[in-house]
Amino acid sequence: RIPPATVKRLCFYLHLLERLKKEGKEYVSSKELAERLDLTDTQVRRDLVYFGKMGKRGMGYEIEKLIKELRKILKIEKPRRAILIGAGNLGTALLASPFFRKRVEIVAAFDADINKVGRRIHGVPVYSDCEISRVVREMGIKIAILTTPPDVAPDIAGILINAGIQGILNFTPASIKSPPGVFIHDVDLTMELEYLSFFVEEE
Amino acid sequence: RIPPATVKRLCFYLHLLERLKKEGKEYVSSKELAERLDLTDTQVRRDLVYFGKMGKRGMGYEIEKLIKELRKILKIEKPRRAILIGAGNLGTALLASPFFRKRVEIVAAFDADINKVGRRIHGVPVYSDCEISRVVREMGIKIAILTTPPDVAPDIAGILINAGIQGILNFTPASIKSPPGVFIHDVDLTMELEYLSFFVEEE
Ligand SMILES: NC(=O)c1ccc[n+]([C@@H]2O[C@H](COP(=O)([O-])OP(=O)(O)OC[C@H]3O[C@@H](n4cnc5c(N)ncnc54)[C@H](O)[C@@H]3O)[C@@H](O)[C@H]2O)c1
Ligand SMILES: NC(=O)c1ccc[n+]([C@@H]2O[C@H](COP(=O)([O-])OP(=O)(O)OC[C@H]3O[C@@H](n4cnc5c(N)ncnc54)[C@H](O)[C@@H]3O)[C@@H](O)[C@H]2O)c1
Repeated sequence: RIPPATVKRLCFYLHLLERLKKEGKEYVSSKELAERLDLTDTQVRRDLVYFGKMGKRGMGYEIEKLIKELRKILKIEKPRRAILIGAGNLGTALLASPFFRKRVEIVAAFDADINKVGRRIHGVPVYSDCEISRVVREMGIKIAILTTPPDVAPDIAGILINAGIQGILNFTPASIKSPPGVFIHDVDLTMELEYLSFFVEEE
Repeated sequence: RIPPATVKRLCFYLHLLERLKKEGKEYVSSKELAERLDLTDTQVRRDLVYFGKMGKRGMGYEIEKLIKELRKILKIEKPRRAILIGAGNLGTALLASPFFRKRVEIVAAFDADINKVGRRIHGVPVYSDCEISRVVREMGIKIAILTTPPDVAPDIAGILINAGIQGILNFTPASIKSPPGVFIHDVDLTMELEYLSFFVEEE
């Protein structure tokens, strides 16, 4: 069992390792990982324990092996399947993004707007929100992306959870209660702005 | 000068402290921060140095004071002003989100589509992309949010940087070179999905 805050850090390690691989590096030491992520060496060694002891004496860790191990831990060795609820502005932008769709196979979208139901948006069929339970059960989907207006989000989440969804990527500002065995991840794009703000002088 | 990876962590501290405040807590110890963020105590103490020594013997740190200090460090004591380029699906969703607009005052949007120019989207005036330099200089804007298609993103970024923009929140998959004094932050929503994926069993 890895604590959620560490899982978040493992995602940062993965993205750093993928960048190092692109730069042509093959090995990396825990010291270099610590420098790049500005963590103490002890913190990095503690985190590395989660992805197994794979260091070679003197050479450091093999980047390819660490990437493979991390993708296994995060269960993303192959793209996950998901559904998307609320094919509005944000939903459509996610459906349109080849970057996003590389990592996740969106098999169906759902909307309450009858003008959208029955069409395809960037190749993904749009169903009525009454069909959510049927499709989730028939296709055995475990992950849902929630991009509806905030007022309907808790009700929709209830339908998803009853149908067997275990993880919800919640883009709405509504707070959704998560029963045991279900993980709700609230995406807050303002964090990205706060990070950027540090590097820009005030007006 | 705080290293970028630590700035990212400071954002996580801020969000955690704001959640603790909402829960009614007034003080927090470095040990509790370490537990909540699953960091070693040494790592937290090292990070706390960046936001000044504010702990009271035996009581821990005053949450309100830490929040104030962090907002000062991140330069978000008051909402930052920004412009948005590319008022398409994603851009419109950001303009529509009260959550996002609380943290940043989007003073103008820009687009190449003549059907959008001259209108207002959720109250924000949309100008032609030829007006970017003029508006940035006249209003002294330092932050830009980039939600254009990837092919035009590098050219638009060049225009923004020449006009005096210092920080770009880049939602496009295009990679943008940052000259000295300019900070480009690439937003990658797939990281959010990778994080969620860990908590959901494979199909
Ligand atoms: N996390 C962030 O920083 C951030 C940024 C932007 C937007 N948002 C949020 O994302 C959500 C979507 O924003 P948007 O601009 O795309 O809104 P939108 O109005 O364009 O899209 C919402 C879609 O949901 C559909 N819908 C309404 N009721 C439904 C139901 N019962 N079942 C299924 N679909 C339903 C609508 O028909 C519409 O297509 C909002 O909650 C918004 O606050 C969050
Ligand atoms: N980071 C992620 O995970 C993620 C997720 C979704 C979308 N995206 C990216 O966000 C961007 C926007 O996606 P979208 O679905 O909103 O696309 P879109 O086509 O709906 O919107 C693009 C907008 O940019 C405008 N535009 C085109 N050329 C322009 C120019 N020269 N100057 C100003 N505006 C111009 C278009 O008229 C349109 O309004 C894309 O680059 C997409 O890949 C990234």
